[in-house]
Amino acid sequence: MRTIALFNQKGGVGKTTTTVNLGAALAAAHRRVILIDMDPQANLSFHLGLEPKNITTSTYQVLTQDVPLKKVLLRVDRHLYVAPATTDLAGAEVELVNMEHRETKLKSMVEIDPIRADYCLIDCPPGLGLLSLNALCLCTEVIIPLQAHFLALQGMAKLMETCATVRENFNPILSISGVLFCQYEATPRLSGEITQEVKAFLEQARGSDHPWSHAQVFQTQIRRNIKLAEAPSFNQSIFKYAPNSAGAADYAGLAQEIIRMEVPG
Amino acid sequence: MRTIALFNQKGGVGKTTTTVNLGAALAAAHRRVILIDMDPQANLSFHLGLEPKNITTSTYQVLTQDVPLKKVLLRVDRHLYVAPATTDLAGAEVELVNMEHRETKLKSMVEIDPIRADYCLIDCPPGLGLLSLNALCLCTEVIIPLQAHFLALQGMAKLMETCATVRENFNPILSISGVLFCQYEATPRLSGEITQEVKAFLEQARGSDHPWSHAQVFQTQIRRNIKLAEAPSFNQSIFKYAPNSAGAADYAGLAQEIIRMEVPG
Ligand SMILES: Nc1ncnc2c1ncn2[C@@H]1O[C@H](COP(=O)(O)OP(=O)(O)OP(=O)(O)O)[C@@H](O)[C@H]1O
Ligand SMILES: Nc1ncnc2c1ncn2[C@@H]1O[C@H](COP(=O)(O)OP(=O)(O)OP(=O)(O)O)[C@@H](O)[C@H]1O
Ligand SMILES: [Mg+2]
Ligand SMILES: [Mg+2]
Repeated sequence: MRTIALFNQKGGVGKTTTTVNLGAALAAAHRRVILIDMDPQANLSFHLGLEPKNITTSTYQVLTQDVPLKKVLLRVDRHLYVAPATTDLAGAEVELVNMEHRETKLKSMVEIDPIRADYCLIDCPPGLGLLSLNALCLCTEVIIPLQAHFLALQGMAKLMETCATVRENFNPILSISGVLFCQYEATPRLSGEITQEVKAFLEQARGSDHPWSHAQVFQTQIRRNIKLAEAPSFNQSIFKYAPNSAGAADYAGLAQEIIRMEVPG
Repeated sequence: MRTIALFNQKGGVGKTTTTVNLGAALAAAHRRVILIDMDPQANLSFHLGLEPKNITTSTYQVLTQDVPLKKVLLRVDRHLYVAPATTDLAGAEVELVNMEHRETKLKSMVEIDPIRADYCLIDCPPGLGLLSLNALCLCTEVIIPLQAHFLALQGMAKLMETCATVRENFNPILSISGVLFCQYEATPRLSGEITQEVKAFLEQARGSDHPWSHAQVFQTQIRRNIKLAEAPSFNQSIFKYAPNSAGAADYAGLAQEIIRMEVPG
């Protein structure tokens, strides 16, 4: 199983939108997909119509009451299952602080009752707290959704540093697969300059032992497209809401790129 | 002094952009303005060209080493001073957990050495952690930057609940001044529907004792305008970078609305 954390501490870059729509695209390509909502704002759960008031067991219980992740999975579509969040999850961050093995709690709750799936996508909250660290300790790969804006670029160094620290101390197989440009607008000043800076940053790490030494900028860019922001209010992925939109084309293209990276066997 | 927290746990809505540009507009209108960066990603500091590597004392020392806020202020322009952040601030969140009066640390570091100014704007991080709580315990007013998107709307109830809890337990004068629509795009499906929902939510609270019983939706809407995203890379406010842009007009309009709310005396 490929376990991919959608991680960027910068807020509003497109983590949740990518988790939902990439997940839906992979499920449509007959991969068995699990989505994990690790954000106390439960945006992934809302997007899929899983209102916190209707949820009895969620990622909060997984982290604080030793419930195996498998036990909280809900089916949302063919080949697509979700471990939902509720706003209680905000409390988990504080409860975890004084626990032993607080960073690897999620990982142990997956290993205790393994799940048969092809992909597991984890939606991380903004910030660098314990909930994101739990996601980084479980995952095999990290995808960094990024907006081609100056403020979003500032956090990249710290983000990479965090991945390196997690790899050194908790998760030796963690590697960064790529940077995905989201809400992309072909504006001359910003996007060209920033794309170049990111590519140059990744190029210079080739052959090193950094977790991003094999990372690429995905060829697919997710263009800014208001239909992607409308789809959550209908509790649908972009493929159900606006199958002919640029958003649907972009996320389908991304899924193809991800599938092409699969190692046979 | 009016102390205004720019608060919304949802990421990427426009908190930092509003803090910088509203601050600059108020300073240009001859108000003495202080900005406080409470985000470990230090986006406000980056935006104003205050790189963490050049900062010796910041909000981290204010919260963990009893340094009065006044001592870390840096002048960035006429009538405009900033208490910068560095990425160390992420550590303050954990260090505060076991402190007495952990929610009101910032407030006590302001009261210990009062600052003479007309406005104090606080840039909050995404999330509902102790850094945001410290901002809510210090402030007299809250402005909620909001994107007219479904996912951003989901968090409003929790956001309001948090303000009510802070008012009840720590800061009896806290009130919500208004909701500011940011990155506004006049798309028929989303923005019209969401603006109505927010207005109706605020209307029904009139006459109650909720912290938002007097809150309005600001008449000024900050339109989506790429120049606002370009300005930070030049370490400038929108007024210096693109004084004739829609972004400059919108933030100038907002400052006028805020000034008109001033109580004489
Ligand atoms: N390509 C796009 N075009 C237009 N709108 C988008 C696009 N991607 C995401 N959005 C919208 O932008 C907002 C931010 O995206 P999203 O919530 O997915 O980001 P996030 O990184 O998960 O945010 P947070 O840090 O708060 O978890 C949402 O309202 C979403 O609907
Ligand atoms: N009106 C606007 N038009 C275009 N871009 C904008 C506008 N307002 C903000 N932005 C850009 O959108 C991104 C998000 O804005 P900003 O960083 O101010 O939000 P935030 O709420 O402070 O985010 P965070 O939750 O990460 O602190 C930034 O890259 C910013 O430059
Ligand atoms: Mg999200
Ligand atoms: Mg910010």
